[in-house]
Amino acid sequence: MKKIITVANQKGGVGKTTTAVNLAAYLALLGYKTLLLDMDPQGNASSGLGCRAQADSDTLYEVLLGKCVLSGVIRKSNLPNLDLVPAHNKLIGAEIELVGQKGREYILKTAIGKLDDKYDYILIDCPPSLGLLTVNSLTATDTVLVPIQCEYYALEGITQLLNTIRLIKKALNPSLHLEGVLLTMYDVRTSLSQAVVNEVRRYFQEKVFSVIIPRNVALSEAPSFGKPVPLYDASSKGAIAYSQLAEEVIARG
Amino acid sequence: MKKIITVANQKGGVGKTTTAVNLAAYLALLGYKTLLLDMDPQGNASSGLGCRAQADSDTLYEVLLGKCVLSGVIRKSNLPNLDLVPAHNKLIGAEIELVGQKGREYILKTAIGKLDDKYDYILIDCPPSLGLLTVNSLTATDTVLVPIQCEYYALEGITQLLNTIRLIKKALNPSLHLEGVLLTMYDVRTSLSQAVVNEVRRYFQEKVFSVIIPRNVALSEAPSFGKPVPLYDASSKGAIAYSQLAEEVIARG
Ligand SMILES: Nc1ncnc2c1ncn2[C@@H]1O[C@H](COP(=O)(O)OP(=O)(O)OP(=O)(O)O)[C@@H](O)[C@H]1O
Ligand SMILES: Nc1ncnc2c1ncn2[C@@H]1O[C@H](COP(=O)(O)OP(=O)(O)OP(=O)(O)O)[C@@H](O)[C@H]1O
Ligand SMILES: [Mg+2]
Ligand SMILES: [Mg+2]
Repeated sequence: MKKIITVANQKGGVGKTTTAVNLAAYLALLGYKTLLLDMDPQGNASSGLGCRAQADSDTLYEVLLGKCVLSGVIRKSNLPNLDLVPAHNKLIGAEIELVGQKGREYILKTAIGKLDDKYDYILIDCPPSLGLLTVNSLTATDTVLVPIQCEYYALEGITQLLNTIRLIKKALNPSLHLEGVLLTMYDVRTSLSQAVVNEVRRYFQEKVFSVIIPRNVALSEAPSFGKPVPLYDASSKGAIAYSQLAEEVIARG
Repeated sequence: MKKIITVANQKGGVGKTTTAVNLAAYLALLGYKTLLLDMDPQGNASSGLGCRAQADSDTLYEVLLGKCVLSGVIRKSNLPNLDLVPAHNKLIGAEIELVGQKGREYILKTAIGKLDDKYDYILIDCPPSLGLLTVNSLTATDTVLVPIQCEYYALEGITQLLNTIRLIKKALNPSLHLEGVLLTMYDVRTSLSQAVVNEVRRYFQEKVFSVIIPRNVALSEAPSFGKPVPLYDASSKGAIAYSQLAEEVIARG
């Protein structure tokens, strides 16, 4: 059984990449064959796994433009059971180059459909926008995992995101549903964090994962070593929280 | 003399809105007539000044689609000398609706050109992407202020941003140049913050503002009261840092 989970939120800096990279790492460590697709031209998920794409090699960009197949751009990561499809700057061009193309929303779905069935989980990291790259991911995916930072501004974008998910579900992907809402960067020192948690729990109820990801320096240091947090500091609070998230995702089936 | 400064960086959550709102507030408090344009469909800058746009009223969206003039959508803020042009969700549609239009990059520049000369500063807050809304801002502007978060991932997007600025300067706005680079969310407790500061200073040299904005809870709490930080907690470290930034911007002339 292959499950595709997209990590999305158009609000910037809420922990999408940190969640995609570390959830993928823990799913792999728990024995599930996992593929991480980096749909963000910034390529943070790629470098978070120590795997920068070169301009002259094939990446997700070439796949979206039909120049090669997805299986041709899969790379091994520094973790067994975890593979990566890296992003590159040039991915920015895809949004413009595909504008007129018919069926452009289904390109990623078709590309994933051609993969053989060896993965248990496919995770997709999205850029902070609701453009074609995010639309492609939401069309290809089974579920969407929404990280929400424990900050005031992060609350504001939620309705816009839910509207987009509803539109995609109606027009492009009828089986799309919420994997869950993940509260991130919880800072015990501020009352604002708890106020946001209460608000999000009231709104999303059982859709909110029980684990809350705390603000934790190991999570922001690990990418500078090209490692997911379990390979950088497995006993840190951030690492423990993401391993709990993986258990919750597996339990939801 | 009217100076237009765009606050931009496609990396999400680096402090663009926090910088635009609080810099605008301190320029106004120092006696400069200031206009803040919210080009981000999330509308964080609008709500950061306590001024949410309603769906049925005219906003920047209507201006970009040529349905009304900029002076018709200007609102007063809770500070003398500071006006705001609010954003609304519907601004997302502008990127798609304007795709085929000739001269679509110059729409904002033309709209600002029609304003009478009463403002000393016009600040523009951008979304976390390099799409048409950001391109319009970079085409209309005199300079660009780039906030960079003291985090590893924030370093990665810099080359992409500089490439975009160079392209815009060549093709659309020959006088475009860097207002400066602002280091944000500096956390004294982590060595990562200092490592990023050193790296950014080495790369940008005198273009980096002397003031570094510390991570400070007043900056993240103020928006939940719809106030810029000088009206929320003027003696906080965050407020003092942004007032220093305003002095530096004025001194650069
Ligand atoms: N729980 C955490 N504790 C401390 N730092 C964190 C945490 N989660 C993420 N970070 C750091 O905060 C920054 C933003 O996180 P991240 O890049 O994962 O967000 P994003 O939503 O992917 O951003 P973008 O919108 O640009 O894609 C990064 O520098 C990351 O290292
Ligand atoms: N110096 C600071 N100290 C503490 N919190 C901050 C600071 N600067 C910004 N914040 C908070 O961090 C979050 C991200 O900042 P902000 O929204 O200004 O970034 P942005 O670049 O505008 O994000 P986006 O890419 O989504 O537009 C917000 O919740 C804000 O309140
Ligand atoms: Mg990211
Ligand atoms: Mg913003």
